[in-house]
Amino acid sequence: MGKIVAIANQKGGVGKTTTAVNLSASLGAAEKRVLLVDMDPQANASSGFGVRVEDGEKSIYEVLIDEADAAEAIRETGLADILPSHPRVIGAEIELVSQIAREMKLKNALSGVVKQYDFVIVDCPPSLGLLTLNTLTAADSVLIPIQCEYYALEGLSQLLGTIRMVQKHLNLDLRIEGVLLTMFDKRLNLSSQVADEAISYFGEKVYDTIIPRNVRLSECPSFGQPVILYDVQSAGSRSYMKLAKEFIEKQDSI
Amino acid sequence: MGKIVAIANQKGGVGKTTTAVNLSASLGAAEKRVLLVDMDPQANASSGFGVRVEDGEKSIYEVLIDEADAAEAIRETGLADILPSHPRVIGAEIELVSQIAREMKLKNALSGVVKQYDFVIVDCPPSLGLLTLNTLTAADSVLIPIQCEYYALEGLSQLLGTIRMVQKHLNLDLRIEGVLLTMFDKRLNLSSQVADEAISYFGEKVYDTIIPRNVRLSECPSFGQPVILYDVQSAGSRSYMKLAKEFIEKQDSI
Ligand SMILES: Nc1ncnc2c1ncn2[C@@H]1O[C@H](COP(=O)(O)OP(=O)(O)OP(=O)(O)O)[C@@H](O)[C@H]1O
Ligand SMILES: Nc1ncnc2c1ncn2[C@@H]1O[C@H](COP(=O)(O)OP(=O)(O)OP(=O)(O)O)[C@@H](O)[C@H]1O
Ligand SMILES: [Mg+2]
Ligand SMILES: [Mg+2]
Repeated sequence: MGKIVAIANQKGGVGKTTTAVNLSASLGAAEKRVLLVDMDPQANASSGFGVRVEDGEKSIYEVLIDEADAAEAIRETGLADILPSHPRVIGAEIELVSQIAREMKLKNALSGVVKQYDFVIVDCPPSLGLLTLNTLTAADSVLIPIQCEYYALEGLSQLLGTIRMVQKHLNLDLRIEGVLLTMFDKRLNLSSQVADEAISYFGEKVYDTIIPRNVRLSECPSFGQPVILYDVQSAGSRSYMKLAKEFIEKQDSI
Repeated sequence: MGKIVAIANQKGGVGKTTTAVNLSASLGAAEKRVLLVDMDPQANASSGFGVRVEDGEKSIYEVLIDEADAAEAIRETGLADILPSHPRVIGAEIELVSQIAREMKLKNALSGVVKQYDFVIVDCPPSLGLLTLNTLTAADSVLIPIQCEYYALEGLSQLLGTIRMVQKHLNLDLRIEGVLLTMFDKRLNLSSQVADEAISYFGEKVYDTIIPRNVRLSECPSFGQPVILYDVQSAGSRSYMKLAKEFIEKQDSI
Protein backbone atom coordinates (compact mmCIF):
# COMPACT_ATOMS: atom_id res chain seq x y z
CA MET A 1 0.00 0.00 0.00
CA GLY A 2 0.98 3.62 -0.41
CA LYS A 3 3.90 3.55 -2.85
CA ILE A 4 5.87 6.83 -2.95
CA VAL A 5 7.21 7.72 -6.42
CA ALA A 6 9.55 10.70 -6.97
CA ILE A 7 9.45 12.48 -10.34
CA ALA A 8 13.02 13.74 -10.58
CA ASN A 9 15.60 15.11 -13.01
CA GLN A 10 17.80 18.10 -12.24
CA LYS A 11 17.70 19.20 -15.91
CA GLY A 12 15.17 21.97 -16.20
CA GLY A 13 12.04 21.92 -18.31
CA VAL A 14 12.02 18.19 -19.17
CA GLY A 15 8.38 17.56 -18.19
CA LYS A 16 8.61 16.66 -14.46
CA THR A 17 5.60 18.75 -13.44
CA THR A 18 3.59 17.88 -16.55
CA THR A 19 4.19 14.18 -15.78
CA ALA A 20 3.46 14.53 -12.03
CA VAL A 21 0.17 16.33 -12.67
CA ASN A 22 -1.09 14.24 -15.58
CA LEU A 23 0.04 10.84 -14.30
CA SER A 24 -1.64 11.63 -10.95
CA ALA A 25 -4.86 12.66 -12.70
CA SER A 26 -4.83 9.61 -14.99
CA LEU A 27 -4.24 7.26 -12.05
CA GLY A 28 -7.13 8.99 -10.26
CA ALA A 29 -9.32 8.45 -13.33
CA ALA A 30 -8.35 4.76 -13.13
CA GLU A 31 -9.86 4.65 -9.61
CA LYS A 32 -6.53 4.74 -7.78
CA ARG A 33 -6.28 6.90 -4.63
CA VAL A 34 -3.49 9.38 -5.32
CA LEU A 35 -1.70 12.11 -3.36
CA LEU A 36 0.42 14.56 -5.35
CA VAL A 37 3.12 16.26 -3.24
CA ASP A 38 4.67 19.45 -4.67
CA MET A 39 8.26 19.91 -3.45
CA ASP A 40 9.11 22.71 -5.91
CA PRO A 41 9.17 26.36 -4.69
CA GLN A 42 7.78 27.29 -8.14
CA ALA A 43 4.57 25.45 -7.08
CA ASN A 44 3.76 24.56 -10.70
CA ALA A 45 2.24 21.16 -9.82
CA SER A 46 -0.09 22.90 -7.36
CA SER A 47 -1.32 25.44 -9.91
CA GLY A 48 -1.50 22.66 -12.52
CA PHE A 49 -4.40 21.36 -10.40
CA GLY A 50 -5.76 24.85 -9.77
CA VAL A 51 -4.53 24.98 -6.17
CA ARG A 52 -2.90 28.16 -4.80
CA VAL A 53 -1.71 28.60 -1.22
CA GLU A 54 -2.64 32.00 0.20
CA ASP A 55 -0.77 33.60 3.11
CA GLY A 56 -1.79 31.92 6.35
CA GLU A 57 -2.65 28.65 4.62
CA LYS A 58 -0.51 25.55 5.13
CA SER A 59 1.87 24.25 2.48
CA ILE A 60 4.71 21.72 2.20
CA TYR A 61 6.93 24.36 3.86
CA GLU A 62 5.08 24.21 7.21
CA VAL A 63 5.07 20.42 6.99
CA LEU A 64 8.86 20.18 6.42
CA ILE A 65 9.70 22.49 9.33
CA ASP A 66 7.30 20.61 11.64
CA GLU A 67 4.81 23.46 11.99
CA ALA A 68 1.96 21.42 10.52
CA ASP A 69 0.94 17.80 9.90
CA ALA A 70 0.69 16.67 6.29
CA ALA A 71 -3.04 16.04 6.83
CA GLU A 72 -3.61 19.74 7.67
CA ALA A 73 -2.07 20.92 4.38
CA ILE A 74 -3.65 18.37 2.02
CA ARG A 75 -6.43 19.57 -0.36
CA GLU A 76 -8.92 17.38 -2.23
CA THR A 77 -9.46 18.08 -5.94
CA GLY A 78 -11.53 15.10 -7.09
CA LEU A 79 -9.05 13.15 -9.22
CA ALA A 80 -6.20 13.39 -6.69
CA ASP A 81 -5.37 14.98 -3.33
CA ILE A 82 -2.64 17.66 -3.33
CA LEU A 83 -0.07 18.66 -0.72
CA PRO A 84 0.68 22.05 -2.28
CA SER A 85 3.85 24.12 -2.39
CA HIS A 86 4.54 27.82 -1.90
CA PRO A 87 7.61 29.92 -2.83
CA ARG A 88 8.48 30.23 0.86
CA VAL A 89 9.69 26.60 0.76
CA ILE A 90 12.92 27.99 -0.76
CA GLY A 91 13.69 28.94 2.85
CA ALA A 92 13.59 25.28 3.89
CA GLU A 93 16.66 24.51 1.75
CA ILE A 94 18.74 26.79 4.01
CA GLU A 95 16.85 26.29 7.28
CA LEU A 96 17.16 22.48 7.13
CA VAL A 97 20.91 22.42 6.35
CA SER A 98 21.98 22.45 10.01
CA GLN A 99 19.16 20.28 11.36
CA ILE A 100 19.53 16.68 12.49
CA ALA A 101 18.12 14.11 10.04
CA ARG A 102 17.54 16.94 7.56
CA GLU A 103 17.13 14.44 4.67
CA MET A 104 14.36 12.55 6.51
CA LYS A 105 11.88 15.41 6.98
CA LEU A 106 9.59 14.42 4.10
CA LYS A 107 9.73 10.70 4.89
CA ASN A 108 8.66 11.38 8.48
CA ALA A 109 6.01 13.88 7.41
CA LEU A 110 4.35 11.45 4.98
CA SER A 111 4.45 8.42 7.30
CA GLY A 112 1.08 9.37 8.85
CA VAL A 113 -0.85 9.72 5.56
CA VAL A 114 0.76 7.36 3.05
CA LYS A 115 -1.47 4.38 4.02
CA GLN A 116 -4.60 6.21 2.82
CA TYR A 117 -3.35 6.21 -0.80
CA ASP A 118 -2.37 3.72 -3.48
CA PHE A 119 0.25 6.11 -4.83
CA VAL A 120 2.02 9.24 -3.59
CA ILE A 121 3.56 11.12 -6.55
CA VAL A 122 6.18 13.76 -5.63
CA ASP A 123 7.19 16.56 -8.07
CA CYS A 124 10.81 17.76 -7.61
CA PRO A 125 12.51 21.07 -8.43
CA PRO A 126 15.25 21.17 -11.11
CA SER A 127 18.17 20.67 -8.72
CA LEU A 128 19.83 18.04 -6.53
CA GLY A 129 19.59 20.04 -3.31
CA LEU A 130 17.92 19.19 0.01
CA LEU A 131 14.35 19.26 -1.35
CA THR A 132 15.21 16.60 -3.96
CA LEU A 133 17.33 14.62 -1.46
CA ASN A 134 14.37 14.61 0.94
CA THR A 135 12.20 13.24 -1.84
CA LEU A 136 14.64 10.51 -2.88
CA THR A 137 15.00 9.50 0.78
CA ALA A 138 11.22 9.22 1.25
CA ALA A 139 10.56 7.51 -2.08
CA ASP A 140 10.18 3.81 -2.88
CA SER A 141 11.12 4.55 -6.49
CA VAL A 142 11.99 7.34 -8.90
CA LEU A 143 10.41 8.01 -12.31
CA ILE A 144 12.85 9.91 -14.59
CA PRO A 145 11.36 12.07 -17.38
CA ILE A 146 13.81 12.66 -20.25
CA GLN A 147 13.12 15.36 -22.82
CA CYS A 148 14.10 14.19 -26.30
CA GLU A 149 16.85 16.80 -26.63
CA TYR A 150 20.65 16.67 -26.41
CA TYR A 151 21.23 18.58 -23.14
CA ALA A 152 18.74 16.27 -21.39
CA LEU A 153 21.09 13.32 -21.96
CA GLU A 154 24.08 15.10 -20.51
CA GLY A 155 22.65 15.38 -17.01
CA LEU A 156 21.74 11.71 -16.64
CA SER A 157 25.04 10.52 -15.19
CA GLN A 158 24.80 13.21 -12.47
CA LEU A 159 21.26 12.11 -11.63
CA LEU A 160 22.22 8.44 -11.49
CA GLY A 161 25.21 9.33 -9.30
CA THR A 162 22.91 11.08 -6.85
CA ILE A 163 20.49 8.13 -6.86
CA ARG A 164 23.38 5.75 -6.10
CA MET A 165 24.56 8.02 -3.26
CA VAL A 166 21.04 8.06 -1.79
CA GLN A 167 20.78 4.27 -2.12
CA LYS A 168 24.09 3.90 -0.24
CA HIS A 169 23.55 6.35 2.63
CA LEU A 170 19.88 7.34 2.94
CA ASN A 171 17.50 4.87 1.30
CA LEU A 172 18.75 1.35 0.56
CA ASP A 173 15.54 0.26 -1.15
CA LEU A 174 15.23 3.13 -3.66
CA ARG A 175 14.53 1.70 -7.16
CA ILE A 176 14.10 3.22 -10.62
CA GLU A 177 10.37 3.08 -11.36
CA GLY A 178 10.88 3.84 -15.02
CA VAL A 179 12.24 6.26 -17.62
CA LEU A 180 9.74 8.34 -19.60
CA LEU A 181 10.55 9.96 -22.95
CA THR A 182 8.78 13.34 -23.21
CA MET A 183 8.18 16.05 -25.84
CA PHE A 184 8.90 13.54 -28.60
CA ASP A 185 8.52 15.10 -32.06
CA LYS A 186 8.42 12.38 -34.72
CA ARG A 187 9.42 14.88 -37.43
CA LEU A 188 12.82 15.48 -35.80
CA ASN A 189 15.84 13.17 -36.13
CA LEU A 190 17.04 14.52 -32.80
CA SER A 191 14.03 13.03 -30.99
CA SER A 192 14.69 9.53 -32.37
CA GLN A 193 18.43 9.78 -31.70
CA VAL A 194 17.86 10.71 -28.06
CA ALA A 195 15.19 8.02 -27.69
CA ASP A 196 17.54 5.35 -29.08
CA GLU A 197 20.31 6.51 -26.76
CA ALA A 198 18.02 6.40 -23.70
CA ILE A 199 16.82 2.90 -24.60
CA SER A 200 20.39 1.63 -25.01
CA TYR A 201 21.25 3.16 -21.62
CA PHE A 202 18.17 2.08 -19.62
CA GLY A 203 16.80 -0.86 -21.61
CA GLU A 204 13.65 -2.36 -20.06
CA LYS A 205 13.20 0.59 -17.71
CA VAL A 206 12.10 2.85 -20.58
CA TYR A 207 8.31 2.97 -20.81
CA ASP A 208 6.78 1.82 -24.10
CA THR A 209 4.55 4.90 -23.79
CA ILE A 210 6.25 7.97 -25.28
CA ILE A 211 4.75 11.42 -24.60
CA PRO A 212 4.50 13.44 -27.85
CA ARG A 213 4.97 17.20 -28.01
CA ASN A 214 1.34 18.37 -27.81
CA VAL A 215 0.17 21.95 -27.33
CA ARG A 216 -2.77 20.88 -25.12
CA LEU A 217 -0.21 19.83 -22.46
CA SER A 218 1.24 23.33 -22.34
CA GLU A 219 -2.16 25.06 -22.48
CA CYS A 220 -3.94 23.18 -19.69
CA PRO A 221 -1.91 24.62 -16.76
CA SER A 222 -3.24 28.11 -17.58
CA PHE A 223 -6.73 26.74 -16.82
CA GLY A 224 -5.54 24.97 -13.64
CA GLN A 225 -6.62 21.61 -15.03
CA PRO A 226 -4.86 18.35 -15.88
CA VAL A 227 -5.10 17.61 -19.59
CA ILE A 228 -7.63 14.78 -19.02
CA LEU A 229 -10.14 17.44 -17.86
CA TYR A 230 -9.05 20.11 -20.37
CA ASP A 231 -9.09 18.02 -23.57
CA VAL A 232 -9.57 14.31 -23.03
CA GLN A 233 -9.38 13.51 -26.77
CA SER A 234 -5.97 15.14 -27.27
CA ALA A 235 -2.80 13.16 -28.00
CA GLY A 236 -1.40 14.53 -24.74
CA SER A 237 -4.28 13.21 -22.67
CA ARG A 238 -4.34 9.83 -24.40
CA SER A 239 -0.58 9.35 -23.91
CA TYR A 240 -0.76 10.01 -20.16
CA MET A 241 -3.75 7.63 -19.82
CA LYS A 242 -1.68 5.01 -21.64
CA LEU A 243 1.25 5.73 -19.30
CA ALA A 244 -1.00 5.30 -16.25
CA LYS A 245 -2.12 1.93 -17.56
CA GLU A 246 1.47 0.78 -18.20
CA PHE A 247 2.54 2.17 -14.81
CA ILE A 248 -0.17 0.14 -13.05
CA GLU A 249 0.66 -3.04 -15.00
CA LYS A 250 4.34 -2.71 -14.07
CA GLN A 251 3.51 -2.62 -10.35
CA ASP A 252 3.19 -6.38 -10.23
CA SER A 253 6.59 -6.96 -11.80
CA ILE A 254 8.98 -4.43 -10.19
CA MET B 1 34.83 48.22 -19.62
CA GLY B 2 33.86 44.66 -18.95
CA LYS B 3 30.12 44.57 -18.29
CA ILE B 4 28.96 41.43 -16.40
CA VAL B 5 25.54 40.15 -17.52
CA ALA B 6 23.78 37.28 -15.71
CA ILE B 7 21.42 35.04 -17.71
CA ALA B 8 18.98 33.99 -15.02
CA ASN B 9 15.56 32.46 -14.47
CA GLN B 10 14.87 29.76 -11.90
CA LYS B 11 12.26 28.15 -14.17
CA GLY B 12 13.88 25.22 -15.87
CA GLY B 13 14.35 24.77 -19.61
CA VAL B 14 13.47 28.34 -20.69
CA GLY B 15 16.56 28.86 -22.88
CA LYS B 16 19.16 30.28 -20.42
CA THR B 17 22.04 28.18 -21.73
CA THR B 18 20.97 28.47 -25.37
CA THR B 19 20.92 32.27 -24.94
CA ALA B 20 24.23 32.41 -23.01
CA VAL B 21 26.04 30.33 -25.64
CA ASN B 22 24.54 31.91 -28.76
CA LEU B 23 24.55 35.53 -27.56
CA SER B 24 28.21 35.11 -26.54
CA ALA B 25 29.08 33.64 -29.94
CA SER B 26 27.16 36.33 -31.82
CA LEU B 27 28.83 39.11 -29.80
CA GLY B 28 32.18 37.46 -30.57
CA ALA B 29 31.28 37.44 -34.28
CA ALA B 30 30.57 41.18 -33.94
CA GLU B 31 34.19 41.67 -32.82
CA LYS B 32 33.38 42.03 -29.12
CA ARG B 33 35.71 40.39 -26.59
CA VAL B 34 33.51 38.00 -24.61
CA LEU B 35 33.97 35.70 -21.62
CA LEU B 36 31.24 33.11 -20.99
CA VAL B 37 31.15 31.90 -17.35
CA ASP B 38 29.28 28.64 -16.68
CA MET B 39 27.86 28.58 -13.14
CA ASP B 40 25.62 25.54 -13.69
CA PRO B 41 26.73 22.10 -12.37
CA GLN B 42 25.12 20.63 -15.50
CA ALA B 43 27.91 22.37 -17.47
CA ASN B 44 25.67 22.70 -20.54
CA ALA B 45 27.12 26.08 -21.59
CA SER B 46 30.61 24.55 -21.51
CA SER B 47 29.65 21.61 -23.72
CA GLY B 48 27.63 23.99 -25.94
CA PHE B 49 31.06 25.38 -26.92
CA GLY B 50 32.65 21.94 -27.05
CA VAL B 51 34.55 22.39 -23.77
CA ARG B 52 34.71 19.54 -21.23
CA VAL B 53 36.65 19.68 -17.96
CA GLU B 54 38.54 16.46 -17.27
CA ASP B 55 39.60 15.40 -13.78
CA GLY B 56 42.58 17.46 -12.67
CA GLU B 57 41.65 20.41 -14.89
CA LYS B 58 40.41 23.67 -13.36
CA SER B 59 36.77 24.73 -13.48
CA ILE B 60 34.53 27.36 -11.88
CA TYR B 61 34.49 25.12 -8.78
CA GLU B 62 38.21 25.63 -8.01
CA VAL B 63 37.80 29.35 -8.69
CA LEU B 64 34.87 29.73 -6.25
CA ILE B 65 36.64 27.90 -3.42
CA ASP B 66 39.83 29.94 -3.98
CA GLU B 67 41.93 27.02 -5.23
CA ALA B 68 42.57 28.66 -8.60
CA ASP B 69 42.54 32.08 -10.26
CA ALA B 70 39.94 32.68 -12.93
CA ALA B 71 42.75 33.15 -15.48
CA GLU B 72 44.00 29.59 -14.84
CA ALA B 73 40.58 28.04 -15.66
CA ILE B 74 39.70 30.15 -18.74
CA ARG B 75 39.81 28.46 -22.19
CA GLU B 76 39.91 30.20 -25.58
CA THR B 77 37.53 28.95 -28.27
CA GLY B 78 37.85 31.61 -30.98
CA LEU B 79 34.48 33.37 -30.76
CA ALA B 80 34.53 33.66 -26.96
CA ASP B 81 36.60 32.62 -23.96
CA ILE B 82 34.98 30.13 -21.55
CA LEU B 83 35.31 29.69 -17.79
CA PRO B 84 33.85 26.15 -17.78
CA SER B 85 31.82 24.31 -15.17
CA HIS B 86 31.97 20.76 -13.82
CA PRO B 87 29.39 18.74 -11.83
CA ARG B 88 31.60 19.01 -8.74
CA VAL B 89 30.48 22.65 -8.40
CA ILE B 90 27.32 21.28 -6.76
CA GLY B 91 29.56 20.88 -3.71
CA ALA B 92 30.18 24.63 -3.62
CA GLU B 93 26.51 25.29 -2.81
CA ILE B 94 26.99 23.47 0.51
CA GLU B 95 30.65 24.31 1.15
CA LEU B 96 30.09 28.06 0.76
CA VAL B 97 27.01 28.26 3.05
CA SER B 98 29.05 28.81 6.23
CA GLN B 99 31.79 30.96 4.71
CA ILE B 100 32.16 34.71 5.22
CA ALA B 101 31.09 36.82 2.22
CA ARG B 102 29.80 33.66 0.57
CA GLU B 103 27.76 35.68 -1.97
CA MET B 104 30.84 37.64 -3.10
CA LYS B 105 33.00 34.72 -4.27
CA LEU B 106 32.29 35.15 -7.99
CA LYS B 107 32.55 38.94 -7.89
CA ASN B 108 35.97 38.71 -6.27
CA ALA B 109 37.09 35.92 -8.62
CA LEU B 110 36.21 37.88 -11.76
CA SER B 111 37.69 41.22 -10.61
CA GLY B 112 41.10 40.27 -12.01
CA VAL B 113 39.95 39.36 -15.54
CA VAL B 114 36.85 41.44 -16.28
CA LYS B 115 38.85 44.39 -17.73
CA GLN B 116 40.13 42.21 -20.62
CA TYR B 117 36.60 41.77 -21.99
CA ASP B 118 33.80 43.92 -23.36
CA PHE B 119 31.20 41.53 -21.93
CA VAL B 120 31.18 38.72 -19.37
CA ILE B 121 28.06 36.53 -19.88
CA VAL B 122 27.19 34.22 -16.94
CA ASP B 123 24.89 31.19 -17.37
CA CYS B 124 22.92 30.30 -14.21
CA PRO B 125 21.41 27.00 -12.99
CA PRO B 126 17.59 26.72 -12.65
CA SER B 127 17.43 27.71 -8.98
CA LEU B 128 17.79 30.74 -6.69
CA GLY B 129 20.48 29.18 -4.52
CA LEU B 130 24.02 30.38 -3.73
CA LEU B 131 25.36 29.91 -7.28
CA THR B 132 22.68 32.22 -8.70
CA LEU B 133 23.02 34.66 -5.77
CA ASN B 134 26.78 34.82 -6.42
CA THR B 135 26.05 35.65 -10.05
CA LEU B 136 23.47 38.36 -9.27
CA THR B 137 25.91 39.90 -6.77
CA ALA B 138 28.74 39.99 -9.33
CA ALA B 139 26.57 41.17 -12.24
CA ASP B 140 26.00 44.69 -13.55
CA SER B 141 22.70 43.52 -15.07
CA VAL B 142 20.51 40.48 -15.60
CA LEU B 143 19.03 39.25 -18.88
CA ILE B 144 15.84 37.21 -18.27
CA PRO B 145 14.86 34.59 -20.89
CA ILE B 146 11.13 33.77 -20.83
CA GLN B 147 9.84 30.70 -22.62
CA CYS B 148 6.51 31.43 -24.29
CA GLU B 149 4.62 28.99 -22.08
CA TYR B 150 2.27 29.39 -19.10
CA TYR B 151 4.48 27.98 -16.29
CA ALA B 152 7.27 30.35 -17.35
CA LEU B 153 5.10 33.34 -16.38
CA GLU B 154 4.34 31.97 -12.93
CA GLY B 155 7.93 32.08 -11.72
CA LEU B 156 8.55 35.70 -12.67
CA SER B 157 7.40 37.27 -9.40
CA GLN B 158 9.79 35.00 -7.47
CA LEU B 159 12.67 35.97 -9.74
CA LEU B 160 11.88 39.68 -9.43
CA GLY B 161 11.61 39.28 -5.66
CA THR B 162 15.09 37.75 -5.56
CA ILE B 163 16.48 40.52 -7.78
CA ARG B 164 14.98 43.17 -5.46
CA MET B 165 16.48 41.40 -2.41
CA VAL B 166 19.91 41.33 -4.11
CA GLN B 167 19.60 45.02 -5.04
CA LYS B 168 18.80 45.86 -1.41
CA HIS B 169 21.46 43.79 0.38
CA LEU B 170 24.17 42.64 -2.01
CA ASN B 171 24.36 44.70 -5.21
CA LEU B 172 22.76 48.15 -5.23
CA ASP B 173 23.52 48.80 -8.91
CA LEU B 174 22.03 45.57 -10.37
CA ARG B 175 19.78 46.45 -13.34
CA ILE B 176 17.56 44.46 -15.68
CA GLU B 177 19.45 44.25 -18.99
CA GLY B 178 16.43 43.01 -20.87
CA VAL B 179 13.74 40.36 -21.18
CA LEU B 180 14.02 37.86 -24.06
CA LEU B 181 11.08 35.85 -25.39
CA THR B 182 12.26 32.37 -26.41
CA MET B 183 10.87 29.28 -28.20
CA PHE B 184 8.16 31.43 -29.78
CA ASP B 185 5.92 29.38 -32.09
CA LYS B 186 3.83 31.69 -34.27
CA ARG B 187 1.28 28.89 -34.92
CA LEU B 188 0.30 28.74 -31.21
CA ASN B 189 -2.09 31.18 -29.49
CA LEU B 190 -0.29 30.39 -26.25
CA SER B 191 2.95 31.92 -27.54
CA SER B 192 1.27 35.22 -28.43
CA GLN B 193 -0.68 35.30 -25.16
CA VAL B 194 2.48 34.86 -23.09
CA ALA B 195 4.34 37.40 -25.25
CA ASP B 196 1.58 39.99 -24.75
CA GLU B 197 1.58 39.34 -21.01
CA ALA B 198 5.38 39.74 -20.76
CA ILE B 199 5.26 42.99 -22.73
CA SER B 200 2.52 44.42 -20.50
CA TYR B 201 4.60 43.44 -17.45
CA PHE B 202 8.06 44.58 -18.61
CA GLY B 203 7.26 47.12 -21.34
CA GLU B 204 10.41 48.63 -22.90
CA LYS B 205 12.67 46.02 -21.31
CA VAL B 206 11.38 43.30 -23.68
CA TYR B 207 13.71 42.92 -26.67
CA ASP B 208 12.19 43.50 -30.09
CA THR B 209 14.07 40.35 -31.14
CA ILE B 210 12.04 37.22 -30.41
CA ILE B 211 13.76 33.82 -30.61
CA PRO B 212 11.62 31.35 -32.62
CA ARG B 213 11.42 27.63 -31.84
CA ASN B 214 14.03 26.27 -34.27
CA VAL B 215 15.40 22.73 -34.34
CA ARG B 216 18.92 23.90 -35.25
CA LEU B 217 19.17 25.47 -31.78
CA SER B 218 18.53 22.13 -30.12
CA GLU B 219 20.78 20.19 -32.53
CA CYS B 220 23.92 22.33 -32.33
CA PRO B 221 24.85 21.43 -28.71
CA SER B 222 25.35 17.80 -29.75
CA PHE B 223 28.12 19.05 -32.06
CA GLY B 224 29.61 21.28 -29.36
CA GLN B 225 29.06 24.36 -31.53
CA PRO B 226 27.06 27.57 -31.21
CA VAL B 227 24.39 27.77 -33.89
CA ILE B 228 26.31 30.48 -35.82
CA LEU B 229 29.00 27.87 -36.58
CA TYR B 230 26.55 24.95 -37.01
CA ASP B 231 24.06 26.56 -39.40
CA VAL B 232 24.55 30.28 -39.93
CA GLN B 233 21.56 30.56 -42.32
CA SER B 234 19.05 29.09 -39.83
CA ALA B 235 16.29 31.13 -38.21
CA GLY B 236 17.90 30.32 -34.86
CA SER B 237 21.27 31.75 -35.87
CA ARG B 238 19.79 34.85 -37.50
CA SER B 239 17.65 35.60 -34.44
CA TYR B 240 20.64 35.48 -32.07
CA MET B 241 22.70 37.69 -34.42
CA LYS B 242 19.80 40.14 -34.39
CA LEU B 243 19.67 39.95 -30.59
CA ALA B 244 23.41 40.66 -30.36
CA LYS B 245 22.95 43.74 -32.54
CA GLU B 246 20.03 44.99 -30.39
CA PHE B 247 21.97 44.18 -27.21
CA ILE B 248 24.95 46.28 -28.40
CA GLU B 249 22.72 49.17 -29.48
CA LYS B 250 21.04 49.21 -26.06
CA GLN B 251 24.37 49.60 -24.26
CA ASP B 252 24.46 53.29 -24.96
CA SER B 253 21.03 53.89 -23.52
CA ILE B 254 20.82 51.78 -20.33
N1 LIG C 1 4.65 16.78 -24.08
C1 LIG C 1 4.62 18.11 -24.04
N2 LIG C 1 4.21 18.78 -25.12
C2 LIG C 1 4.22 20.15 -25.13
N3 LIG C 1 4.60 20.91 -24.09
C3 LIG C 1 5.00 20.29 -22.98
C4 LIG C 1 5.03 18.87 -22.87
N4 LIG C 1 5.48 18.53 -21.64
C5 LIG C 1 5.73 19.69 -21.00
N5 LIG C 1 5.42 20.75 -21.80
C6 LIG C 1 5.61 22.18 -21.50
O1 LIG C 1 7.02 22.40 -21.45
C7 LIG C 1 7.35 23.24 -20.33
C8 LIG C 1 8.25 22.44 -19.40
O2 LIG C 1 7.55 21.38 -18.80
P1 LIG C 1 7.49 21.22 -17.20
O3 LIG C 1 7.30 22.55 -16.57
O4 LIG C 1 6.53 20.15 -16.91
O5 LIG C 1 8.95 20.71 -16.95
P2 LIG C 1 9.70 20.58 -15.54
O6 LIG C 1 10.75 19.55 -15.72
O7 LIG C 1 8.71 20.38 -14.49
O8 LIG C 1 10.36 22.04 -15.40
P3 LIG C 1 11.19 22.55 -14.10
O9 LIG C 1 12.55 21.98 -14.31
O10 LIG C 1 11.15 24.06 -14.20
O11 LIG C 1 10.48 22.04 -12.91
C9 LIG C 1 6.04 23.64 -19.69
O12 LIG C 1 5.68 24.92 -20.17
C10 LIG C 1 5.05 22.58 -20.15
O13 LIG C 1 3.76 23.08 -20.26
N1 LIG D 1 14.59 28.57 -29.61
C1 LIG D 1 14.72 27.26 -29.42
N2 LIG D 1 14.21 26.41 -30.33
C2 LIG D 1 14.29 25.07 -30.14
N3 LIG D 1 14.87 24.47 -29.08
C3 LIG D 1 15.39 25.27 -28.15
C4 LIG D 1 15.37 26.70 -28.25
N4 LIG D 1 15.99 27.22 -27.16
C5 LIG D 1 16.38 26.18 -26.41
N5 LIG D 1 16.04 25.00 -27.01
C6 LIG D 1 16.23 23.64 -26.47
O1 LIG D 1 15.34 23.54 -25.35
C7 LIG D 1 16.00 22.89 -24.27
C8 LIG D 1 16.06 23.85 -23.08
O2 LIG D 1 16.90 24.94 -23.38
P1 LIG D 1 18.14 25.32 -22.41
O3 LIG D 1 18.83 24.08 -21.97
O4 LIG D 1 18.93 26.36 -23.09
O5 LIG D 1 17.32 25.96 -21.21
P2 LIG D 1 17.89 26.33 -19.77
O6 LIG D 1 17.00 27.39 -19.24
O7 LIG D 1 19.32 26.61 -19.86
O8 LIG D 1 17.65 24.95 -18.98
P3 LIG D 1 18.12 24.66 -17.45
O9 LIG D 1 17.04 25.30 -16.63
O10 LIG D 1 18.17 23.17 -17.33
O11 LIG D 1 19.46 25.29 -17.28
C9 LIG D 1 17.39 22.50 -24.78
O12 LIG D 1 17.33 21.15 -25.17
C10 LIG D 1 17.63 23.41 -25.96
O13 LIG D 1 18.42 22.81 -26.92
MG1 LIG E 1 8.49 21.49 -12.68
MG1 LIG F 1 20.89 25.78 -18.71
